[in-house]
Amino acid sequence: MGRVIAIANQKGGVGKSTTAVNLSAALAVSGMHVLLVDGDPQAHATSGIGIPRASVGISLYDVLINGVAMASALMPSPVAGLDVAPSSIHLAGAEVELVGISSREHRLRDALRPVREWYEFIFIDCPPSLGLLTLNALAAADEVIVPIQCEYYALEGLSQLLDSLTLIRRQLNPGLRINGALLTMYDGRTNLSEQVVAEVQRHFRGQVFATIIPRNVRLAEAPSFGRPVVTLDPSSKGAAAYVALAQEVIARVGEP
Amino acid sequence: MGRVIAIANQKGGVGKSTTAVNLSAALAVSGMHVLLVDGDPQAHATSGIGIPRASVGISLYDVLINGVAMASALMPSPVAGLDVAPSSIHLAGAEVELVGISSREHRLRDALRPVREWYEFIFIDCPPSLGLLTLNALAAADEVIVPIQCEYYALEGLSQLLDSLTLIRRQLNPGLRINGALLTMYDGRTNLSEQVVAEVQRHFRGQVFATIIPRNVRLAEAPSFGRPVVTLDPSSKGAAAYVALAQEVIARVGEP
Ligand SMILES: Nc1ncnc2c1ncn2[C@@H]1O[C@H](COP(=O)(O)OP(=O)(O)OP(=O)(O)O)[C@@H](O)[C@H]1O
Ligand SMILES: Nc1ncnc2c1ncn2[C@@H]1O[C@H](COP(=O)(O)OP(=O)(O)OP(=O)(O)O)[C@@H](O)[C@H]1O
Ligand SMILES: [Mg+2]
Ligand SMILES: [Mg+2]
Repeated sequence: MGRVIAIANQKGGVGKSTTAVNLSAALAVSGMHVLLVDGDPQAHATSGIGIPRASVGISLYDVLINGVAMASALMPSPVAGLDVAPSSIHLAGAEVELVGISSREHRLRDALRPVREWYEFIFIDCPPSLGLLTLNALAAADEVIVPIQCEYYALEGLSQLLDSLTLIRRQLNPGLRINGALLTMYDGRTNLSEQVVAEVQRHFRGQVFATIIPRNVRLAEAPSFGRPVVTLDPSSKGAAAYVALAQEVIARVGEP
Repeated sequence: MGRVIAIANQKGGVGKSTTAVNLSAALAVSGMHVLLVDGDPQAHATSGIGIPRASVGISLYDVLINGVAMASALMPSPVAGLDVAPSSIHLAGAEVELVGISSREHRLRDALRPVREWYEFIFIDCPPSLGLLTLNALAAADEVIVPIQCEYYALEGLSQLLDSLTLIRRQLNPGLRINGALLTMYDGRTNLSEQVVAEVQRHFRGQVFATIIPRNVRLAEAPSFGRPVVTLDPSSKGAAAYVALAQEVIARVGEP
């Protein structure tokens, strides 16, 4: 039974899409059958895994708004074992269009039900907000991974995010667990990174991944090649970190 | 007559709040009378300029949703000459609550009208989305500054943003001009930065600020002190860049 894991944080630019692409690719390369759902209108997970915008026909928009079956939206990716439910620019309209639709927060959960058995892991990349697209992802998910950039502003949003998760557990998805907080863009040369790591470990007591993703230029370059770093440059520090993370995710089942 | 300038880009983490805080502070320090409107529920411009969350009473939420007068929401900031219309966590609900309100995109424009004459510059920090909060900012603004991180994903969103600006000009605000594209977090040691700079200059032909904001750890540290870098560490490269940008903004009146 596929584990559905949302990758969410309303703070922008913390490494959600980079984590969605590289973690799902690392698991696929290790032999797992993985689905990557791109819930962000920016479609960075779609392009980051190597699917050109122009080749996307049916996207997540059609599934959420027009009730098209999820199976019709799925596309294979250049990585064996990894399929994608692509995003498109139309998804930008979904936040407002969903407001008037019945059971608006559960559209994604219901759409995923027929395909969950096909996969061992299903990851959902979220946009940088707590709007209806992210709510759909959190209502559909069993667990959530929270990427946290090693910078001060990223800390400020944590209590807002934890409060939102409590609300979601109460109203939409009582079983939602935190799989872990993932520290990203760690730069060992700055005190700031050290301070943030200590603070996050205090906030998330025991739910912080041992793997810390370092700031690594290959991770920033990989999207311009449309390839995950784990296949573009497996010897890079960025690739090694996501391979280590994949092993931790397999081992952990999140705590409430 | 105050120039209203929105700071917008739907891509997350590109330096919108950092620019809003430091550019408005640099202009205030040079003697201008400036208002900083925090249109992001994360409230990073509010905390970054030094206003503790706990001291915010009436916020932008009350102005946009409950029709409270803007003058009642304004607070002085620790920087002389710089006032703030603070954000709060309630603003997160505004995206959905605004959907049902008449003239929902013009609430901010109408609220600013009585106070525009007080200021020479009014900056609006936007959240990382193209939802109703950003639409309100772009409908209220005379000009827009687009921060663009020197990374590949930041490039991908540009055409989406330019298309949205065209749509906004046609439907909400015919006079909206691009004041300039601002390159941020430039790291001269990587090829990636160079490539992005060249690409952005091609996209925005002539509308790119000569000032490029370097990646500078003091800019990332300043929010933890609740102070703009231009007053925290005026000798830093980050402060010098925002002071130079302030001079350019004064000199430029944007082109359509
Ligand atoms: N560990 C890393 N080292 C260096 N660069 C990174 C790293 N992780 C992500 N990046 C780069 O930082 C930027 C932000 O990352 P990314 O786009 O994945 O964040 P996001 O949270 O998905 O952003 P958004 O909020 O816009 O969806 C991108 O340009 C990405 O290439
Ligand atoms: N020039 C810079 N050098 C180093 N760090 C920077 C620079 N500009 C911004 N930062 C840091 O990068 C992170 C992202 O910047 P910021 O929060 O201002 O972006 P944003 O576009 O406002 O994000 P969001 O989309 O979440 O609103 C912050 O931690 C900030 O402190
Ligand atoms: Mg993303
Ligand atoms: Mg911001």
